Amino acid sequence: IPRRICVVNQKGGVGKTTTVFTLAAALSDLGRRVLCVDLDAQANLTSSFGFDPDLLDLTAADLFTREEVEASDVILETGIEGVHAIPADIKLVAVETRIHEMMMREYILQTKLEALFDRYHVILFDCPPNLSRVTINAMVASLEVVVPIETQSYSIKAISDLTNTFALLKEKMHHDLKLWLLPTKVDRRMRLAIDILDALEETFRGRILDPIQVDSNLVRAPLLCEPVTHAYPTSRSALEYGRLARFLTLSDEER
Amino acid sequence: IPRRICVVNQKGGVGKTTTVFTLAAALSDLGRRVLCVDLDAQANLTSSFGFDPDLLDLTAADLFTREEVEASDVILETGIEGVHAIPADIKLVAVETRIHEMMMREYILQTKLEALFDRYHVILFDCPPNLSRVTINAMVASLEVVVPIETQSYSIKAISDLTNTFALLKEKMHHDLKLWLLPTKVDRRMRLAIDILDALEETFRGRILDPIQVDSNLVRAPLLCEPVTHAYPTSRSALEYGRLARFLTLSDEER
Ligand SMILES: Nc1ncnc2c1ncn2[C@@H]1O[C@H](COP(=O)(O)OP(=O)(O)OP(=O)(O)O)[C@@H](O)[C@H]1O
Ligand SMILES: Nc1ncnc2c1ncn2[C@@H]1O[C@H](COP(=O)(O)OP(=O)(O)OP(=O)(O)O)[C@@H](O)[C@H]1O
Ligand SMILES: [Mg+2]
Ligand SMILES: [Mg+2]
Repeated sequence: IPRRICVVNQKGGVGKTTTVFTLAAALSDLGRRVLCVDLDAQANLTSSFGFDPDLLDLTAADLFTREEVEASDVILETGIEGVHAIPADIKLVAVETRIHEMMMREYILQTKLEALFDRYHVILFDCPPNLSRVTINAMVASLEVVVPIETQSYSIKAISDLTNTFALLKEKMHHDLKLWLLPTKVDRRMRLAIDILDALEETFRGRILDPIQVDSNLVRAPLLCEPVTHAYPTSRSALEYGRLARFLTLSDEER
Repeated sequence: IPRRICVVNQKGGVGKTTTVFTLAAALSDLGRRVLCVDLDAQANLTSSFGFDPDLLDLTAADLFTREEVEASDVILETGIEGVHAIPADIKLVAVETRIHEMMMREYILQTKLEALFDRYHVILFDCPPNLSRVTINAMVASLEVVVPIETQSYSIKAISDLTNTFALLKEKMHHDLKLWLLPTKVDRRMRLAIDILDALEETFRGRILDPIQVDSNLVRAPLLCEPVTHAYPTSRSALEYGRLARFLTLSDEER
């Protein structure tokens, strides 16, 4: 049964899409079969794989709103060996209201994807910068959550809102997510970054992943529709995401 | 009648809150009375002014969902002379569905704020990273829109989605917004940034504001609950936002 990891933070621009895109490639380099699910109407992950969201017929939005559409109808092969994707498009904007009246609306994604669980080692969900029902669907369908956080001022408030959401999920839906915090865009020259890292280490001991430092190669790579581990394999961020992939593929005992 | 400017981009982390917070202070330094409206459930703008969103009684969310709540009931004085704020809190998450069935749901904010128009020179709206009904409300209540854009790969797709939204607003609601693009976090050492700036200049000739370059003082200032123009008045970003404030206060003929 696959590891299911949702990448979530309602704070925008912290590196959610970058993390899913790069981690998927790094996991496939370790021989894992990966499914990436793009749940953001901006469809940045979908564009990173080289697809044009405006030209796609069926996407993740149809999975939510059309009973007869199955997961295997929306899966695309990507240019990365061993990585498949469920694309997003602008139709996702309307999903929030469309699923409002549906029964078991938090379980739609989980129910649709269950049929595929035996085909993949890892399923990664790229979430939009909000805590909408679509994001809750990804959390319910996952067992682990990776929260990319910039070591900057607004991040601390975002974490407290997020941990409230996780607590609610546990209380109301008896769904317990294993939490990982991934510091991103870390600039060790900035005193503030070190102070925030130390504060996080204290509050979330043992849940902090090795940080991803600031690296302009991560900005260039999506333009080439290539992950940084392929476009700039010796770059600092390629090595850091490679190490993250190795850590996440260890079994629970080994960690 | 005040200049009403909404700061919008569904792409996250591009500098929307930073722009509203800093521009408000720079405008007040020019003797303008400014009202800032925080429409993001993350409430980063509200925290930047030093308020704790979780301790507030009435916020922007109540303005949307409670008929009897008026704008003057939610306005707070900030620590910046001449700047008032309508704060946000987590209740904004629920507003999207709550206003779904309401009549004239796109005009709620405009109708509530009209009574205050004669008290301010400028009203600035900080929007969440999405194109929800709350963001549409801010667009309808504004005459101008400033779109902060990072000179990075995902920004180009965000602009095309945004211009589609502006076109829809004009066609369906006969509401014409004056568009300004504000390049943010610009790092002139990166070739990519210069290429993107050139491409934008060509497509949006005359609508591009002088860029705001990358400046770590902008990261530090919100922690002090002070805008960069007050905390680091000689920094590069303080001068750039000061110039932006002067440009926006020129009358239409002078520009
Ligand atoms: N470690 C890093 N160093 C430098 N730039 C980075 C790093 N990680 C991400 N970026 C850049 O930061 C920007 C934001 O990243 P990304 O789009 O992945 O964030 P996001 O959280 O998915 O944003 P959104 O909230 O809009 O979905 C991108 O342009 C990306 O290239
Ligand atoms: N010119 C700049 N140089 C360096 N850092 C900047 C600059 N402008 C903004 N920042 C930093 O980038 C981060 C994102 O900015 P900000 O929170 O204002 O973006 P936003 O668009 O409001 O994000 P969201 O989509 O989550 O609402 C902040 O930590 C801010 O300090
Ligand atoms: Mg993203
Ligand atoms: Mg913001």
